[in-house]
Amino acid sequence: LMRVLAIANQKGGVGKTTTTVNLGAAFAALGHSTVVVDLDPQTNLTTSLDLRIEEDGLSLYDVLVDGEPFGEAVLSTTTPDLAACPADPSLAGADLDIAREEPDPRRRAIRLRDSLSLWAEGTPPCSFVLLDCPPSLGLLTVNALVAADAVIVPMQCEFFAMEGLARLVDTITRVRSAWNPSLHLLGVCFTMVDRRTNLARQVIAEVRRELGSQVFSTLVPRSVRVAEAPSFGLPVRDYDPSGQGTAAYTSLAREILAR
Amino acid sequence: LMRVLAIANQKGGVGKTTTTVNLGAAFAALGHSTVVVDLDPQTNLTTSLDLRIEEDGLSLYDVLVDGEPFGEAVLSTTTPDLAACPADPSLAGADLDIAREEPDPRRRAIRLRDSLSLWAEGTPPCSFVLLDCPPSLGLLTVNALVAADAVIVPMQCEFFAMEGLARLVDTITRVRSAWNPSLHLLGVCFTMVDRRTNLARQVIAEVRRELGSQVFSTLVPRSVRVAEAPSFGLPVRDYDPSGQGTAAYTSLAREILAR
Ligand SMILES: Nc1ncnc2c1ncn2[C@@H]1O[C@H](COP(=O)(O)OP(=O)(O)OP(=O)(O)O)[C@@H](O)[C@H]1O
Ligand SMILES: Nc1ncnc2c1ncn2[C@@H]1O[C@H](COP(=O)(O)OP(=O)(O)OP(=O)(O)O)[C@@H](O)[C@H]1O
Ligand SMILES: [Mg+2]
Ligand SMILES: [Mg+2]
Repeated sequence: LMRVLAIANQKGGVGKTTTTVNLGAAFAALGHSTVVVDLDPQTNLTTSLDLRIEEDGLSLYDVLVDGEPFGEAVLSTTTPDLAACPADPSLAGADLDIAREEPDPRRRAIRLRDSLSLWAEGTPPCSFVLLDCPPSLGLLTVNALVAADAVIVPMQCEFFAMEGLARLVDTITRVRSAWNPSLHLLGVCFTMVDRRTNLARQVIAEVRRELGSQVFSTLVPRSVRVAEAPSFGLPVRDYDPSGQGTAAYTSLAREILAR
Repeated sequence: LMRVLAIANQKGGVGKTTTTVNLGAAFAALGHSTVVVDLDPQTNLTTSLDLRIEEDGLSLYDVLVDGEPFGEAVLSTTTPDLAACPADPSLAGADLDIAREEPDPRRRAIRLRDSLSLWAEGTPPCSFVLLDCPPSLGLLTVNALVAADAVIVPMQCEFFAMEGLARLVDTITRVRSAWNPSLHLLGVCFTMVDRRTNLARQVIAEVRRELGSQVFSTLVPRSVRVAEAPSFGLPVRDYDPSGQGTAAYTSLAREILAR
Protein backbone atom coordinates (compact mmCIF):
# COMPACT_ATOMS: atom_id res chain seq x y z
CA LEU A 1 0.00 0.00 0.00
CA MET A 2 1.40 3.44 -0.98
CA ARG A 3 0.62 6.31 1.39
CA VAL A 4 0.61 9.87 0.03
CA LEU A 5 1.18 12.62 2.63
CA ALA A 6 0.99 16.37 1.98
CA ILE A 7 3.39 18.50 4.05
CA ALA A 8 1.49 21.77 4.10
CA ASN A 9 1.18 25.08 5.87
CA GLN A 10 0.55 28.37 4.09
CA LYS A 11 2.65 30.13 6.73
CA GLY A 12 6.10 30.63 5.34
CA GLY A 13 9.36 29.32 6.78
CA VAL A 14 7.88 26.81 9.24
CA GLY A 15 9.99 23.84 8.08
CA LYS A 16 7.87 22.22 5.34
CA THR A 17 10.79 21.50 3.01
CA THR A 18 13.07 20.48 5.87
CA THR A 19 10.41 18.11 7.22
CA THR A 20 9.68 16.59 3.78
CA VAL A 21 13.37 15.86 3.07
CA ASN A 22 14.24 14.56 6.54
CA LEU A 23 11.06 12.59 7.17
CA GLY A 24 11.50 11.03 3.74
CA ALA A 25 15.07 10.06 4.58
CA ALA A 26 13.95 8.64 7.94
CA PHE A 27 11.26 6.48 6.29
CA ALA A 28 13.86 5.23 3.79
CA ALA A 29 16.31 4.37 6.60
CA LEU A 30 13.53 2.42 8.39
CA GLY A 31 12.97 0.32 5.26
CA HIS A 32 10.07 2.23 3.67
CA SER A 33 11.08 3.50 0.22
CA THR A 34 9.95 7.10 -0.31
CA VAL A 35 9.54 9.62 -3.14
CA VAL A 36 9.53 13.30 -2.17
CA VAL A 37 7.90 15.82 -4.53
CA ASP A 38 8.75 19.52 -4.88
CA LEU A 39 5.55 21.53 -5.42
CA ASP A 40 7.15 24.89 -4.61
CA PRO A 41 8.32 27.27 -7.39
CA GLN A 42 11.10 28.31 -4.98
CA THR A 43 12.50 24.80 -5.66
CA ASN A 44 14.00 24.53 -2.15
CA LEU A 45 13.49 20.75 -1.99
CA THR A 46 15.21 20.30 -5.36
CA THR A 47 18.17 22.33 -4.07
CA SER A 48 18.21 20.57 -0.68
CA LEU A 49 18.88 17.26 -2.38
CA ASP A 50 21.15 18.76 -5.04
CA LEU A 51 18.86 17.46 -7.79
CA ARG A 52 19.81 18.44 -11.32
CA ILE A 53 17.30 18.23 -14.13
CA GLU A 54 19.05 17.09 -17.31
CA GLU A 55 18.94 18.97 -20.60
CA ASP A 56 15.69 17.31 -21.74
CA GLY A 57 14.66 16.02 -18.33
CA LEU A 58 11.23 16.54 -16.83
CA SER A 59 10.11 18.51 -13.79
CA LEU A 60 6.81 18.70 -11.92
CA TYR A 61 5.60 21.45 -14.28
CA ASP A 62 5.73 19.03 -17.21
CA VAL A 63 3.73 16.46 -15.23
CA LEU A 64 1.03 18.87 -14.05
CA VAL A 65 0.63 21.10 -17.09
CA ASP A 66 1.68 18.91 -20.05
CA GLY A 67 0.56 15.56 -18.61
CA GLU A 68 3.98 13.88 -18.81
CA PRO A 69 4.21 10.59 -16.85
CA PHE A 70 5.15 11.20 -13.20
CA GLY A 71 7.62 8.31 -13.13
CA GLU A 72 9.71 9.90 -15.89
CA ALA A 73 10.35 12.98 -13.74
CA VAL A 74 11.50 11.03 -10.67
CA LEU A 75 15.26 11.13 -9.95
CA SER A 76 17.29 9.05 -7.51
CA THR A 77 19.16 10.76 -4.66
CA THR A 78 22.41 9.90 -2.84
CA THR A 79 20.27 8.33 -0.09
CA PRO A 80 19.22 4.70 -0.74
CA ASP A 81 15.45 4.17 -1.10
CA LEU A 82 14.85 7.93 -1.34
CA ALA A 83 13.88 9.38 -4.74
CA ALA A 84 12.53 12.78 -5.72
CA CYS A 85 10.47 14.66 -8.30
CA PRO A 86 12.16 18.03 -8.85
CA ALA A 87 10.69 21.44 -9.61
CA ASP A 88 12.03 24.33 -11.63
CA PRO A 89 11.01 28.01 -11.61
CA SER A 90 8.51 27.46 -14.46
CA LEU A 91 6.24 25.98 -11.77
CA ALA A 92 5.43 29.56 -10.75
CA GLY A 93 3.33 29.78 -13.92
CA ALA A 94 1.48 26.48 -13.44
CA ASP A 95 -1.42 28.09 -11.57
CA LEU A 96 -2.35 30.42 -14.41
CA ASP A 97 -1.34 28.00 -17.23
CA ILE A 98 -3.68 25.30 -15.91
CA ALA A 99 -6.43 27.85 -15.26
CA ARG A 100 -6.17 29.12 -18.84
CA GLU A 101 -6.45 25.59 -20.32
CA GLU A 102 -9.06 24.09 -17.99
CA PRO A 103 -12.21 26.00 -16.98
CA ASP A 104 -13.54 23.35 -14.56
CA PRO A 105 -12.22 23.84 -10.97
CA ARG A 106 -12.43 20.12 -10.18
CA ARG A 107 -10.42 19.08 -13.25
CA ARG A 108 -7.78 21.67 -12.28
CA ALA A 109 -7.53 20.24 -8.80
CA ILE A 110 -7.16 16.53 -9.65
CA ARG A 111 -4.13 16.68 -11.97
CA LEU A 112 -1.52 15.49 -9.47
CA ARG A 113 -3.83 12.81 -8.08
CA ASP A 114 -4.42 11.39 -11.55
CA SER A 115 -0.68 11.43 -12.39
CA LEU A 116 0.19 9.58 -9.18
CA SER A 117 -2.60 6.99 -9.64
CA LEU A 118 -1.43 6.23 -13.18
CA TRP A 119 2.18 5.84 -11.94
CA ALA A 120 1.17 3.65 -8.99
CA GLU A 121 -1.05 1.25 -10.98
CA GLY A 122 -0.15 -2.37 -10.29
CA THR A 123 2.59 -2.91 -7.73
CA PRO A 124 3.14 0.34 -5.81
CA PRO A 125 6.55 1.82 -6.71
CA CYS A 126 7.25 2.90 -3.10
CA SER A 127 5.77 3.00 0.39
CA PHE A 128 5.47 6.78 0.86
CA VAL A 129 5.05 9.84 -1.35
CA LEU A 130 5.65 13.13 0.49
CA LEU A 131 4.41 16.36 -1.14
CA ASP A 132 6.33 19.54 -0.17
CA CYS A 133 3.86 22.43 -0.52
CA PRO A 134 4.56 26.12 -1.22
CA PRO A 135 3.61 28.79 1.37
CA SER A 136 0.14 29.46 -0.06
CA LEU A 137 -3.28 27.85 -0.45
CA GLY A 138 -3.29 28.17 -4.23
CA LEU A 139 -3.78 25.54 -6.93
CA LEU A 140 -0.48 23.73 -6.25
CA THR A 141 -1.36 23.15 -2.58
CA VAL A 142 -4.92 22.20 -3.53
CA ASN A 143 -3.52 19.61 -5.97
CA ALA A 144 -1.44 18.19 -3.13
CA LEU A 145 -4.44 18.04 -0.77
CA VAL A 146 -6.52 16.25 -3.41
CA ALA A 147 -3.73 13.73 -4.12
CA ALA A 148 -2.97 13.07 -0.44
CA ASP A 149 -4.43 10.55 2.01
CA ALA A 150 -3.45 12.80 4.93
CA VAL A 151 -1.75 16.07 5.85
CA ILE A 152 1.21 16.76 8.15
CA VAL A 153 1.38 20.40 9.28
CA PRO A 154 4.81 21.64 10.39
CA MET A 155 4.39 24.54 12.76
CA GLN A 156 6.64 26.91 14.63
CA CYS A 157 5.90 27.93 18.21
CA GLU A 158 4.89 31.41 17.25
CA PHE A 159 2.01 33.74 17.78
CA PHE A 160 0.80 33.59 14.16
CA ALA A 161 0.71 29.79 14.24
CA MET A 162 -2.79 29.33 15.62
CA GLU A 163 -4.39 31.72 13.18
CA GLY A 164 -2.79 30.07 10.19
CA LEU A 165 -3.81 26.63 11.45
CA ALA A 166 -7.49 27.52 11.59
CA ARG A 167 -7.41 28.59 7.95
CA LEU A 168 -5.52 25.47 6.85
CA VAL A 169 -7.93 23.16 8.70
CA ASP A 170 -10.76 25.01 6.97
CA THR A 171 -9.14 24.38 3.57
CA ILE A 172 -8.63 20.68 4.39
CA THR A 173 -12.32 20.40 5.31
CA ARG A 174 -13.39 22.06 2.06
CA VAL A 175 -11.13 19.86 -0.10
CA ARG A 176 -12.37 16.77 1.76
CA SER A 177 -16.03 17.54 1.12
CA ALA A 178 -15.47 18.63 -2.49
CA TRP A 179 -12.85 16.27 -3.94
CA ASN A 180 -11.12 13.96 -1.47
CA PRO A 181 -13.35 12.23 1.13
CA SER A 182 -10.45 10.43 2.86
CA LEU A 183 -8.32 13.53 3.46
CA HIS A 184 -7.60 14.15 7.14
CA LEU A 185 -5.10 15.95 9.38
CA LEU A 186 -2.55 13.29 10.36
CA GLY A 187 -0.86 15.64 12.80
CA VAL A 188 0.83 18.91 13.64
CA CYS A 189 4.60 18.72 14.06
CA PHE A 190 6.37 21.46 16.02
CA THR A 191 9.67 22.43 14.42
CA MET A 192 12.60 24.67 15.44
CA VAL A 193 11.49 24.30 19.05
CA ASP A 194 13.40 26.16 21.74
CA ARG A 195 11.90 24.61 24.87
CA ARG A 196 13.40 27.30 27.10
CA THR A 197 11.04 30.05 25.99
CA ASN A 198 7.59 30.69 27.48
CA LEU A 199 6.21 31.38 24.02
CA ALA A 200 7.05 27.83 22.92
CA ARG A 201 5.45 26.22 25.98
CA GLN A 202 2.32 28.41 25.63
CA VAL A 203 1.80 27.69 21.93
CA ILE A 204 2.40 23.93 22.31
CA ALA A 205 -0.02 23.76 25.23
CA GLU A 206 -2.67 25.76 23.35
CA VAL A 207 -2.44 23.66 20.19
CA ARG A 208 -2.53 20.42 22.26
CA ARG A 209 -5.67 21.73 24.00
CA GLU A 210 -7.32 22.39 20.64
CA LEU A 211 -6.21 19.30 18.74
CA GLY A 212 -5.34 16.66 21.34
CA SER A 213 -3.76 13.57 19.78
CA GLN A 214 -3.49 15.27 16.38
CA VAL A 215 -0.30 16.86 17.71
CA PHE A 216 2.76 14.63 17.35
CA SER A 217 4.63 14.12 20.62
CA THR A 218 7.94 14.46 18.72
CA LEU A 219 9.26 18.03 18.93
CA VAL A 220 11.95 18.90 16.37
CA PRO A 221 14.48 21.15 18.14
CA ARG A 222 16.20 24.13 16.50
CA SER A 223 19.59 22.82 15.39
CA VAL A 224 22.10 24.58 13.14
CA ARG A 225 23.09 21.17 11.67
CA VAL A 226 19.57 20.85 10.26
CA ALA A 227 19.93 24.26 8.61
CA GLU A 228 23.42 23.43 7.29
CA ALA A 229 22.60 20.03 5.74
CA PRO A 230 20.86 21.44 2.60
CA SER A 231 24.04 23.32 1.63
CA PHE A 232 25.67 19.89 1.24
CA GLY A 233 22.69 18.50 -0.68
CA LEU A 234 22.02 16.00 2.11
CA PRO A 235 19.26 15.05 4.54
CA VAL A 236 20.46 15.77 8.07
CA ARG A 237 20.86 12.01 8.83
CA ASP A 238 23.61 11.78 6.18
CA TYR A 239 25.30 14.99 7.42
CA ASP A 240 24.98 14.67 11.19
CA PRO A 241 23.94 11.04 11.84
CA SER A 242 24.10 11.19 15.65
CA GLY A 243 22.64 14.71 16.06
CA GLN A 244 19.34 15.93 17.51
CA GLY A 245 17.78 16.62 14.08
CA THR A 246 18.33 13.04 12.91
CA ALA A 247 16.95 11.63 16.16
CA ALA A 248 13.86 13.87 16.01
CA TYR A 249 12.95 13.00 12.42
CA THR A 250 13.50 9.28 13.12
CA SER A 251 11.15 9.57 16.10
CA LEU A 252 8.57 11.40 13.94
CA ALA A 253 8.79 8.66 11.29
CA ARG A 254 8.22 5.99 13.96
CA GLU A 255 5.22 7.90 15.34
CA ILE A 256 3.65 8.05 11.88
CA LEU A 257 4.35 4.36 11.17
CA ALA A 258 2.66 3.48 14.45
CA ARG A 259 -0.55 5.29 13.51
CA LEU B 1 7.91 63.87 0.05
CA MET B 2 6.27 60.48 0.72
CA ARG B 3 8.49 57.41 0.28
CA VAL B 4 6.88 54.05 -0.53
CA LEU B 5 8.95 50.97 0.39
CA ALA B 6 8.06 47.36 -0.41
CA ILE B 7 9.17 44.79 2.18
CA ALA B 8 9.47 41.72 0.00
CA ASN B 9 10.95 38.25 -0.23
CA GLN B 10 9.12 35.27 -1.69
CA LYS B 11 10.90 33.03 0.83
CA GLY B 12 8.55 32.38 3.69
CA GLY B 13 9.11 33.23 7.33
CA VAL B 14 12.11 35.55 6.90
CA GLY B 15 10.67 38.43 8.94
CA LYS B 16 8.80 40.56 6.37
CA THR B 17 5.82 41.28 8.62
CA THR B 18 8.00 41.73 11.70
CA THR B 19 10.25 44.17 9.81
CA THR B 20 7.31 46.14 8.36
CA VAL B 21 5.66 46.61 11.76
CA ASN B 22 8.82 47.39 13.71
CA LEU B 23 10.50 49.56 11.07
CA GLY B 24 7.24 51.48 10.76
CA ALA B 25 7.12 52.00 14.51
CA ALA B 26 10.78 53.12 14.52
CA PHE B 27 10.16 55.69 11.76
CA ALA B 28 7.15 56.97 13.72
CA ALA B 29 9.22 57.27 16.92
CA LEU B 30 11.88 59.23 14.99
CA GLY B 31 9.24 61.72 13.85
CA HIS B 32 8.36 60.30 10.41
CA SER B 33 4.68 59.36 10.30
CA THR B 34 4.16 55.99 8.63
CA VAL B 35 1.36 53.87 7.18
CA VAL B 36 1.96 50.11 6.99
CA VAL B 37 -0.06 48.04 4.50
CA ASP B 38 -0.96 44.35 4.77
CA LEU B 39 -0.76 42.73 1.31
CA ASP B 40 -0.75 39.17 2.66
CA PRO B 41 -3.94 37.05 2.73
CA GLN B 42 -2.52 35.48 5.92
CA THR B 43 -3.25 38.91 7.52
CA ASN B 44 -0.28 38.61 9.92
CA LEU B 45 0.35 42.38 9.92
CA THR B 46 -3.31 43.06 10.71
CA THR B 47 -3.10 40.62 13.65
CA SER B 48 0.28 41.95 14.82
CA LEU B 49 -1.23 45.38 15.39
CA ASP B 50 -4.54 43.99 16.66
CA LEU B 51 -6.42 45.82 13.89
CA ARG B 52 -10.16 45.19 13.73
CA ILE B 53 -12.09 45.96 10.59
CA GLU B 54 -15.54 47.30 11.54
CA GLU B 55 -18.81 45.84 10.31
CA ASP B 56 -18.84 47.92 7.12
CA GLY B 57 -15.17 48.87 7.22
CA LEU B 58 -12.82 48.49 4.27
CA SER B 59 -9.77 46.28 3.77
CA LEU B 60 -7.09 46.18 1.10
CA TYR B 61 -9.22 43.83 -1.02
CA ASP B 62 -11.85 46.58 -1.39
CA VAL B 63 -9.18 49.07 -2.45
CA LEU B 64 -7.50 46.79 -5.01
CA VAL B 65 -10.51 44.99 -6.48
CA ASP B 66 -13.42 47.41 -6.02
CA GLY B 67 -11.43 50.66 -6.29
CA GLU B 68 -12.42 52.02 -2.87
CA PRO B 69 -10.33 55.01 -1.71
CA PHE B 70 -7.16 53.89 0.08
CA GLY B 71 -7.54 56.52 2.82
CA GLU B 72 -10.89 55.08 3.88
CA ALA B 73 -9.30 51.72 4.69
CA VAL B 74 -6.52 53.18 6.84
CA LEU B 75 -6.89 52.63 10.62
CA SER B 76 -4.95 54.23 13.46
CA THR B 77 -2.91 52.03 15.82
CA THR B 78 -2.01 52.37 19.51
CA THR B 79 1.36 53.79 18.41
CA PRO B 80 1.37 57.54 17.67
CA ASP B 81 2.12 58.45 14.02
CA LEU B 82 1.73 54.81 12.95
CA ALA B 83 -1.39 53.89 10.93
CA ALA B 84 -2.22 50.77 8.94
CA CYS B 85 -4.28 49.42 6.05
CA PRO B 86 -5.59 46.00 7.12
CA ALA B 87 -6.20 42.85 5.10
CA ASP B 88 -8.77 40.11 5.49
CA PRO B 89 -8.80 36.56 4.08
CA SER B 90 -10.76 37.67 1.00
CA LEU B 91 -7.43 39.01 -0.27
CA ALA B 92 -6.54 35.42 -1.20
CA GLY B 93 -8.98 35.77 -4.10
CA ALA B 94 -7.71 39.16 -5.31
CA ASP B 95 -5.27 37.63 -7.81
CA LEU B 96 -7.93 35.74 -9.72
CA ASP B 97 -10.67 38.36 -9.21
CA ILE B 98 -8.52 41.10 -10.78
CA ALA B 99 -7.36 38.75 -13.56
CA ARG B 100 -10.97 37.91 -14.41
CA GLU B 101 -11.98 41.60 -14.63
CA GLU B 102 -8.90 43.05 -16.32
CA PRO B 103 -7.20 41.33 -19.30
CA ASP B 104 -4.28 43.78 -19.58
CA PRO B 105 -1.28 42.74 -17.42
CA ARG B 106 -0.11 46.33 -16.96
CA ARG B 107 -3.51 47.55 -15.74
CA ARG B 108 -3.60 44.61 -13.27
CA ALA B 109 -0.21 45.61 -11.92
CA ILE B 110 -0.81 49.33 -11.35
CA ARG B 111 -3.88 49.19 -9.11
CA LEU B 112 -2.11 49.84 -5.80
CA ARG B 113 0.12 52.53 -7.30
CA ASP B 114 -2.92 54.39 -8.63
CA SER B 115 -4.77 54.10 -5.30
CA LEU B 116 -1.80 55.47 -3.38
CA SER B 117 -1.22 58.33 -5.84
CA LEU B 118 -4.86 59.40 -5.60
CA TRP B 119 -4.67 59.30 -1.77
CA ALA B 120 -1.37 61.21 -1.67
CA GLU B 121 -2.44 64.01 -4.03
CA GLY B 122 -1.72 67.44 -2.55
CA THR B 123 0.03 67.41 0.81
CA PRO B 124 1.42 63.94 1.46
CA PRO B 125 -0.54 62.26 4.30
CA CYS B 126 2.61 60.70 5.82
CA SER B 127 6.37 60.32 5.34
CA PHE B 128 6.58 56.57 4.71
CA VAL B 129 4.31 53.85 3.36
CA LEU B 130 5.60 50.32 4.02
CA LEU B 131 4.10 47.43 2.02
CA ASP B 132 4.20 44.00 3.73
CA CYS B 133 4.31 41.41 0.93
CA PRO B 134 3.13 37.78 0.95
CA PRO B 135 5.61 34.90 0.42
CA SER B 136 5.17 34.74 -3.35
CA LEU B 137 5.90 36.70 -6.53
CA GLY B 138 2.26 36.82 -7.61
CA LEU B 139 0.06 39.79 -8.49
CA LEU B 140 -0.06 41.18 -4.93
CA THR B 141 3.74 41.41 -4.70
CA VAL B 142 3.93 42.79 -8.25
CA ASN B 143 1.43 45.52 -7.26
CA ALA B 144 3.69 46.38 -4.34
CA LEU B 145 6.79 46.53 -6.56
CA VAL B 146 5.01 48.80 -9.03
CA ALA B 147 3.80 51.12 -6.26
CA ALA B 148 7.16 51.25 -4.46
CA ASP B 149 10.12 53.58 -4.88
CA ALA B 150 12.45 50.93 -3.44
CA VAL B 151 12.55 47.45 -1.94
CA ILE B 152 13.85 46.21 1.42
CA VAL B 153 14.56 42.47 1.46
CA PRO B 154 14.53 40.80 4.89
CA MET B 155 16.65 37.66 4.78
CA GLN B 156 17.61 34.91 7.16
CA CYS B 157 21.15 33.54 7.29
CA GLU B 158 20.19 30.31 5.64
CA PHE B 159 21.30 28.20 2.75
CA PHE B 160 18.20 28.91 0.63
CA ALA B 161 18.64 32.66 1.06
CA MET B 162 20.97 33.28 -1.89
CA GLU B 163 18.89 31.32 -4.36
CA GLY B 164 15.72 33.19 -3.46
CA LEU B 165 17.51 36.53 -3.66
CA ALA B 166 18.63 35.97 -7.26
CA ARG B 167 15.03 35.32 -8.29
CA LEU B 168 13.72 38.38 -6.41
CA VAL B 169 16.37 40.66 -7.94
CA ASP B 170 15.35 39.29 -11.33
CA THR B 171 11.70 40.16 -10.62
CA ILE B 172 12.67 43.67 -9.46
CA THR B 173 14.60 44.19 -12.72
CA ARG B 174 11.64 43.04 -14.81
CA VAL B 175 9.15 45.26 -12.96
CA ARG B 176 11.55 48.20 -13.27
CA SER B 177 11.89 47.87 -17.06
CA ALA B 178 8.19 47.17 -17.63
CA TRP B 179 6.26 49.43 -15.23
CA ASN B 180 8.36 51.28 -12.64
CA PRO B 181 11.62 52.86 -13.83
CA SER B 182 12.62 54.19 -10.40
CA LEU B 183 12.32 50.83 -8.57
CA HIS B 184 15.59 49.71 -6.95
CA LEU B 185 16.87 47.45 -4.18
CA LEU B 186 17.33 49.73 -1.16
CA GLY B 187 18.99 46.96 0.84
CA VAL B 188 19.02 43.47 2.28
CA CYS B 189 18.38 43.26 6.03
CA PHE B 190 19.50 40.15 7.92
CA THR B 191 16.94 39.07 10.52
CA MET B 192 16.89 36.48 13.32
CA VAL B 193 20.68 36.51 13.29
CA ASP B 194 22.55 34.17 15.63
CA ARG B 195 26.10 35.46 15.24
CA ARG B 196 27.57 32.42 16.96
CA THR B 197 26.94 30.05 14.07
CA ASN B 198 29.26 29.56 11.10
CA LEU B 199 26.28 29.42 8.76
CA ALA B 200 25.30 32.97 9.69
CA ARG B 201 28.82 34.33 9.17
CA GLN B 202 29.18 32.50 5.82
CA VAL B 203 25.85 33.70 4.40
CA ILE B 204 26.39 37.31 5.54
CA ALA B 205 29.87 37.37 4.03
CA GLU B 206 28.65 35.85 0.76
CA VAL B 207 25.76 38.30 0.37
CA ARG B 208 28.04 41.24 1.24
CA ARG B 209 30.47 40.03 -1.45
CA GLU B 210 27.67 39.96 -4.04
CA LEU B 211 25.82 43.13 -3.10
CA GLY B 212 28.30 45.34 -1.24
CA SER B 213 26.65 48.45 0.23
CA GLN B 214 23.16 47.14 -0.66
CA VAL B 215 23.38 45.12 2.56
CA PHE B 216 22.39 47.07 5.65
CA SER B 217 25.04 47.01 8.38
CA THR B 218 22.26 46.62 10.99
CA LEU B 219 21.77 42.94 11.89
CA VAL B 220 18.49 42.14 13.66
CA PRO B 221 19.26 39.48 16.29
CA ARG B 222 16.95 36.58 17.12
CA SER B 223 15.05 37.69 20.23
CA VAL B 224 12.05 35.99 21.80
CA ARG B 225 10.65 39.44 22.77
CA VAL B 226 10.34 40.25 19.05
CA ALA B 227 8.34 37.04 18.54
CA GLU B 228 6.16 37.69 21.60
CA ALA B 229 5.22 41.32 20.82
CA PRO B 230 2.59 40.46 18.13
CA SER B 231 0.61 38.42 20.67
CA PHE B 232 0.07 41.71 22.54
CA GLY B 233 -0.79 43.59 19.33
CA LEU B 234 2.28 45.79 19.75
CA PRO B 235 5.47 46.69 17.90
CA VAL B 236 8.44 45.45 19.92
CA ARG B 237 9.38 49.01 20.96
CA ASP B 238 6.09 49.32 22.87
CA TYR B 239 6.49 45.87 24.45
CA ASP B 240 10.23 45.75 25.20
CA PRO B 241 11.47 49.34 24.81
CA SER B 242 15.06 48.74 25.98
CA GLY B 243 15.54 45.34 24.29
CA GLN B 244 17.74 44.27 21.38
CA GLY B 245 14.86 44.13 18.89
CA THR B 246 13.91 47.75 19.52
CA ALA B 247 17.53 48.88 19.25
CA ALA B 248 18.05 46.99 15.98
CA TYR B 249 14.97 48.35 14.24
CA THR B 250 15.81 51.88 15.41
CA SER B 251 19.28 51.47 13.94
CA LEU B 252 17.79 50.16 10.68
CA ALA B 253 15.44 53.14 10.49
CA ARG B 254 18.37 55.52 11.00
CA GLU B 255 20.38 53.77 8.28
CA ILE B 256 17.52 54.17 5.82
CA LEU B 257 16.96 57.83 6.75
CA ALA B 258 20.66 58.47 6.13
CA ARG B 259 20.48 57.10 2.55
N1 LIG C 1 15.01 22.15 13.13
C1 LIG C 1 15.59 23.19 12.53
N2 LIG C 1 16.64 23.80 13.11
C2 LIG C 1 17.23 24.88 12.53
N3 LIG C 1 16.84 25.42 11.37
C3 LIG C 1 15.81 24.85 10.74
C4 LIG C 1 15.10 23.72 11.26
N4 LIG C 1 14.11 23.39 10.40
C5 LIG C 1 14.17 24.29 9.39
N5 LIG C 1 15.20 25.15 9.59
C6 LIG C 1 15.59 26.29 8.74
O1 LIG C 1 14.52 27.23 8.73
C7 LIG C 1 14.37 27.77 7.43
C8 LIG C 1 12.94 27.50 6.96
O2 LIG C 1 12.75 26.11 6.78
P1 LIG C 1 12.09 25.55 5.43
O3 LIG C 1 12.67 26.22 4.25
O4 LIG C 1 12.13 24.07 5.51
O5 LIG C 1 10.60 26.05 5.68
P2 LIG C 1 9.39 26.04 4.63
O6 LIG C 1 8.14 26.01 5.43
O7 LIG C 1 9.60 24.99 3.64
O8 LIG C 1 9.57 27.49 3.94
P3 LIG C 1 8.69 28.03 2.69
O9 LIG C 1 7.40 28.47 3.31
O10 LIG C 1 9.50 29.17 2.14
O11 LIG C 1 8.54 26.90 1.76
C9 LIG C 1 15.43 27.11 6.55
O12 LIG C 1 16.54 27.93 6.50
C10 LIG C 1 15.78 25.84 7.31
O13 LIG C 1 17.08 25.42 7.08
N1 LIG D 1 14.26 39.03 15.31
C1 LIG D 1 13.43 38.02 15.56
N2 LIG D 1 13.64 37.26 16.65
C2 LIG D 1 12.81 36.21 16.92
N3 LIG D 1 11.75 35.85 16.17
C3 LIG D 1 11.51 36.57 15.08
C4 LIG D 1 12.30 37.69 14.70
N4 LIG D 1 11.80 38.20 13.55
C5 LIG D 1 10.74 37.44 13.23
N5 LIG D 1 10.55 36.47 14.15
C6 LIG D 1 9.53 35.42 14.16
O1 LIG D 1 9.72 34.59 13.04
C7 LIG D 1 8.48 34.24 12.47
C8 LIG D 1 8.45 34.71 11.02
O2 LIG D 1 8.45 36.10 10.96
P1 LIG D 1 7.41 36.89 10.03
O3 LIG D 1 6.07 36.30 10.17
O4 LIG D 1 7.60 38.33 10.26
O5 LIG D 1 8.02 36.49 8.61
P2 LIG D 1 7.37 36.72 7.17
O6 LIG D 1 8.47 36.77 6.21
O7 LIG D 1 6.45 37.87 7.23
O8 LIG D 1 6.53 35.36 6.97
P3 LIG D 1 5.53 35.05 5.73
O9 LIG D 1 6.44 34.65 4.62
O10 LIG D 1 4.68 33.92 6.23
O11 LIG D 1 4.78 36.30 5.48
C9 LIG D 1 7.41 34.91 13.32
O12 LIG D 1 6.96 33.99 14.28
C10 LIG D 1 8.14 36.02 14.01
O13 LIG D 1 7.59 36.34 15.25
MG1 LIG E 1 9.61 25.10 1.55
MG1 LIG F 1 4.44 37.99 6.64
